[in-house]
Amino acid sequence: DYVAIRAEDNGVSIIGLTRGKDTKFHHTEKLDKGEVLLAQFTENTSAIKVRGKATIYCRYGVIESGV
Amino acid sequence: DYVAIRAEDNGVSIIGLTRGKDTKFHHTEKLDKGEVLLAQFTENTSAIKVRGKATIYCRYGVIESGV
Amino acid sequence: DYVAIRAEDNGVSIIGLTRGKDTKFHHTEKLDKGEVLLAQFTENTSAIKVRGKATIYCRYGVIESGV
Amino acid sequence: DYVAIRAEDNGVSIIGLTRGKDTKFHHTEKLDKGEVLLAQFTENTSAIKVRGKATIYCRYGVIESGV
Amino acid sequence: DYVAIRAEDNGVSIIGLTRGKDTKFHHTEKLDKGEVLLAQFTENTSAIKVRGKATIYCRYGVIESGV
Amino acid sequence: DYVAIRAEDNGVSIIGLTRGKDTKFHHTEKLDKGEVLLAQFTENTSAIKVRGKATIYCRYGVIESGV
Amino acid sequence: DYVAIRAEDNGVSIIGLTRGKDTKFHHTEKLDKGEVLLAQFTENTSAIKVRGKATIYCRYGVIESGV
Amino acid sequence: DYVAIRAEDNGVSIIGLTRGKDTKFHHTEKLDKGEVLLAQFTENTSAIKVRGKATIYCRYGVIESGV
Amino acid sequence: DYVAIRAEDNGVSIIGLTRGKDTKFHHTEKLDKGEVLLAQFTENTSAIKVRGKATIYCRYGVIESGV
Amino acid sequence: DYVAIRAEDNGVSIIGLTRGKDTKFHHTEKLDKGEVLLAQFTENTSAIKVRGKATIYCRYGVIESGV
Amino acid sequence: DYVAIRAEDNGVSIIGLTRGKDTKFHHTEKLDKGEVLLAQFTENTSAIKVRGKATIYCRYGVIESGV
Ligand SMILES: N[C@@H](Cc1c[nH]c2ccccc12)C(=O)O
Ligand SMILES: N[C@@H](Cc1c[nH]c2ccccc12)C(=O)O
Ligand SMILES: N[C@@H](Cc1c[nH]c2ccccc12)C(=O)O
Ligand SMILES: N[C@@H](Cc1c[nH]c2ccccc12)C(=O)O
Ligand SMILES: N[C@@H](Cc1c[nH]c2ccccc12)C(=O)O
Ligand SMILES: N[C@@H](Cc1c[nH]c2ccccc12)C(=O)O
Ligand SMILES: N[C@@H](Cc1c[nH]c2ccccc12)C(=O)O
Ligand SMILES: N[C@@H](Cc1c[nH]c2ccccc12)C(=O)O
Ligand SMILES: N[C@@H](Cc1c[nH]c2ccccc12)C(=O)O
Ligand SMILES: N[C@@H](Cc1c[nH]c2ccccc12)C(=O)O
Ligand SMILES: N[C@@H](Cc1c[nH]c2ccccc12)C(=O)O
Repeated sequence: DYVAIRAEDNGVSIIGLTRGKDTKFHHTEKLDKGEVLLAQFTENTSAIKVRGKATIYCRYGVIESGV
Repeated sequence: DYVAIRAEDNGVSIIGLTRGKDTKFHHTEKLDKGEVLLAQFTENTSAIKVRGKATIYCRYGVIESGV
Repeated sequence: DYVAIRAEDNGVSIIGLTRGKDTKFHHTEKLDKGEVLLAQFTENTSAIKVRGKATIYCRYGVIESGV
Repeated sequence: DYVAIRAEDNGVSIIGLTRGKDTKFHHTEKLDKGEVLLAQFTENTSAIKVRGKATIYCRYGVIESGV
Repeated sequence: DYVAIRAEDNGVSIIGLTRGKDTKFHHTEKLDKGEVLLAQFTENTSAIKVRGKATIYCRYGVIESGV
Repeated sequence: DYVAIRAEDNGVSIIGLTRGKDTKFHHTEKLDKGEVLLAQFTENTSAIKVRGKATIYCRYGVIESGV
Repeated sequence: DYVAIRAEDNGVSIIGLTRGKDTKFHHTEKLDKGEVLLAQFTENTSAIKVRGKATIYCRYGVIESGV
Repeated sequence: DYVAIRAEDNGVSIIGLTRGKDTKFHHTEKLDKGEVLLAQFTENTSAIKVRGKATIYCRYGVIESGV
Repeated sequence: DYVAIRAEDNGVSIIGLTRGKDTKFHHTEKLDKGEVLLAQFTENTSAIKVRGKATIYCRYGVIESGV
Repeated sequence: DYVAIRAEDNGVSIIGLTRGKDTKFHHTEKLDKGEVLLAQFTENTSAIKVRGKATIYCRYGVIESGV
Repeated sequence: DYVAIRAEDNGVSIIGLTRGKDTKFHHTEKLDKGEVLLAQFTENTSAIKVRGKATIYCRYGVIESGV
C-alpha cells in the first residue's frame, strides 16, 4: 500500500507518524511545487499527515489538502 | 487498511482506541482545517474515533463527521 | 474488516461483545451526534451491537439503526 | 465473515450454534426494534439462527425473517 | 463459506452430513416458517441436505427446495 | 468449493468418487424430488457423479442432468 | 479447480492422466447420456481427456467434444 | 492453471516440455478430431507445445493452431 | 503465469533467459507457422525473448512481434 | 508493486528513500527525455520522490510531475 | 509480475537494475526492431530502464519510450 502526493505549492510537508504504542513524527519530507512523493505505509510508518496545498492520490480517489 | 480524514475545521480530533481487552484512548491527533491524515488500523489501534467537522474517506465511501 | 458508525443522535452506544465460549459486553463506546467510530472485529470483539439512532456503513451497504 | 441483523420488532433472537461434533445453542442475543447486531462466524459459532421479524444483511443480499 | 436458508413452511429440516470417509447425518436443525439459518461448511460438515419448502441463498443464487 | 444439486425427480443419485490413486464410489446420497444437497469437494471426494433428473448449480452456471 | 462434463451420448469416456514424470491413464469413468461428472484436478490427475460426445463446462466456457 | 485443447483434425500433438534447467519433450498426447484434453502446468511441465489443427482455450481467449 | 505464442512464420524463436545474477540464453524453442507454445515463467526462466513473426498473447493483450 | 515513470524532459530525478527508522536518499536515477524507468518498492526503498517533468503511471492513474 | 517490451527501432536497450542497497546496471538486453522481451521483476532485478524507441506494455497500459 502506497499513496501518491503531488505538491501544488512550495513547502508542502509529508509527515510520517511512528507505528507502535507511541505516536510521534519520525520524518518530514518537504516537497516543492510539482514534486511528487510516492510513500508506503511501513513497519515504521502507520500514519501519514499532509500539511500544505497538495493533491493526494489514494485508494479512495483524489483528495485536495490545504486551505 | 487505512482511512483518510480531511479536517474541514480547526481542532478536529482523530482518536486511536487501544486493541485488546481494554479500550482506551492511546493517541489524539489534532488537525487544522485542510490538513489530511491517512491512518492505518494497527497492532495498537483497532478503532478510530473522529470528533469535529471532517471528511472521512473509507472503504464504504465518504462520510461527513460533525454537526 | 471494520465498520463505520455515525451517530445521528446523542448517546448512541456501540457495544463490543466478547469472542469465545462466553458472550458478554466488554466495552461500550458512547457517541454524540455527528461523531464517527470506525471499529474492527478483533481478537476480543466478534460481534458489535448498536443501540440508538445511527448510520452504519458496512460491507452490505448503509443500515439505519434506531426507531 | 460477518452478517448484519436489524430487529424490526421487539424480542428478536439471534442464536449462536456451536461449532464441532455437537450442535447446541451457546448464546442468544435479544434485540429490540431498531437495534442492530453485526456478528461474525467464529471458532465457537458455525451457524446462526434468527427468530422473529428482522432484516438480515449477508453476502447474498437482504433476507427478511419472521412471518 | 456459509449458506442462508429461510423456511417457507413449518418443519423444514437442515441436515448436516459428516466430513470424512463415512457420510452420516450428524445434526438436523428444524426450522419453522420464517426462521432463517445461516450455516457454514465446517470441519464436521462437508455436505448439507435440505428437506421441505425453503429458500436457499448460496453462491449460485436463490434455490427453492420442496415440491 | 461446493456444488448445489436439486432433485427434479425421485431417486436421484449423488455419488462421491474417492480421491487418490484409486477411483471408487464411496457414498451415494439419494434425493427425492425437491430435495437439495449442497456438497463440497473434500479430502475424500475429488469427483461427484450425478445420475437422474436434477438441476446442478456450479461455478459454470446451471446444468440439467438426466434424459 | 474442477470441470463439469455432461454426456450427450452413451459411452462417453472421462480419462484421468497421471501427474508426475510419467503420463498414463489411471482411470476411465464411463458416462451414459445425461449423466454429469464434476471432476477435480488432483494430486493424481494433472490432465483429463474426454472421448465421445459431451458438453464440457470449464473456466473458458462451454466446449463440445466429439465429432 | 490448466488449458483446454480440442483437436480439429486427427493426429494433433500436445507436447509437454520439461521444467528445470533442461528443456526436452517428456510426453506427447495424440488427439483425434473432436477429442478434448484439459492439461495443467505441473511440477514436470512448464511449457506445452501444440502441433496440428486445434482450438486452444486459455486465459487469453481462444487460439487456433495449425495452418 | 504463462504466455501463449503462435508462430505466424516458420523459424520463430522463443528464447528463455536465465533467472539469477547472470542473464544468458538457456533454451531456444523453434516454432513453425501455426504452431503454438504456452510457456511459463519458472525457476529457470525470468525473461522470454521472441524473434520472428509471431502473435503473443499475454496479460496485456495481443502483441505482434516481427517486422 | 511497481510504478512506471517516463521522463518528459532531460535530467529528471527518480529518488529512492530508505526503508526503516531513518529516511535518506539512497539512489538517484537520472532519466533523459523519453526514457522510462519501471521501479518497485523494495526492502530498501519505501518511498520514491520524482523531481522534474515526468509522467508517472501508478495504481491511481497518471500523474504529471514538474511545473 | 512481468512487463512486455516491443522494440520499434534497432538497438533498444532493456536495462536491469540491481535489487538491494546498491543500484547498478547488471544486464542490458539489446532488441532489434520488432523483437519482443517479456521480463519479470526478480530477486536480482527491482527496476528496469528502457532506452530507445519501444512500446512498453505494463499494468498501467501502453507506454511509448523514446523521443
Ligand atoms: N502509533 C499509532 C499510530 C496510529 C495509526 N493509526 C492511528 C489512528 C489514530 C491515532 C493514532 C494512530 C499506531 O501504530 O497504532
Ligand atoms: N479493545 C477493543 C476495541 C474495539 C474494537 N472494535 C470494537 C467494537 C466495539 C467496542 C470496542 C471495540 C478490541 O480490540 O476489540
Ligand atoms: N462469543 C461468541 C459471540 C458471537 C459471535 N457471533 C455470534 C452469533 C450469535 C451469537 C453469538 C455470537 C463467539 O465468539 O462466537
Ligand atoms: N456443529 C456443526 C454446526 C453446523 C454448521 N453447519 C451445519 C449445517 C447443518 C447442520 C449443522 C451445522 C458444525 O460445526 O459443523
Ligand atoms: N463424507 C463425505 C461427504 C461428501 C461431501 N461431498 C460429497 C459428495 C458426494 C457424496 C458424499 C459427499 C466427504 O467428506 O467427502
Ligand atoms: N481418484 C481420482 C478421481 C478423479 C478426480 N478427477 C478425475 C478425472 C478423471 C478421472 C478420475 C478423476 C483422483 O483423485 O485424482
Ligand atoms: N504427467 C504429466 C501430465 C501432463 C500434465 N500437463 C501436460 C501437458 C502436456 C503433456 C503432459 C501433461 C505431468 O504431470 O506434468
Ligand atoms: N525448462 C524450461 C522450459 C521453459 C519454460 N518457459 C520457457 C520459455 C522459454 C524457453 C524455455 C522455457 C523451464 O522450466 O524454465
Ligand atoms: N537474470 C535476470 C534476467 C532478467 C529478468 N528481468 C530482467 C530485466 C532486465 C534485464 C534482465 C532481466 C534476473 O533474473 O533478474
Ligand atoms: N523510512 C521511512 C520512509 C517512509 C515511508 N513512508 C513514509 C511516509 C512519510 C514519511 C516517511 C516515509 C519508512 O520506511 O517508514
Ligand atoms: N537497489 C534499489 C533499486 C530501486 C528499486 N526501486 C527504486 C526506486 C528509486 C531508486 C532506486 C530503486 C532497490 O532494490 O531498492
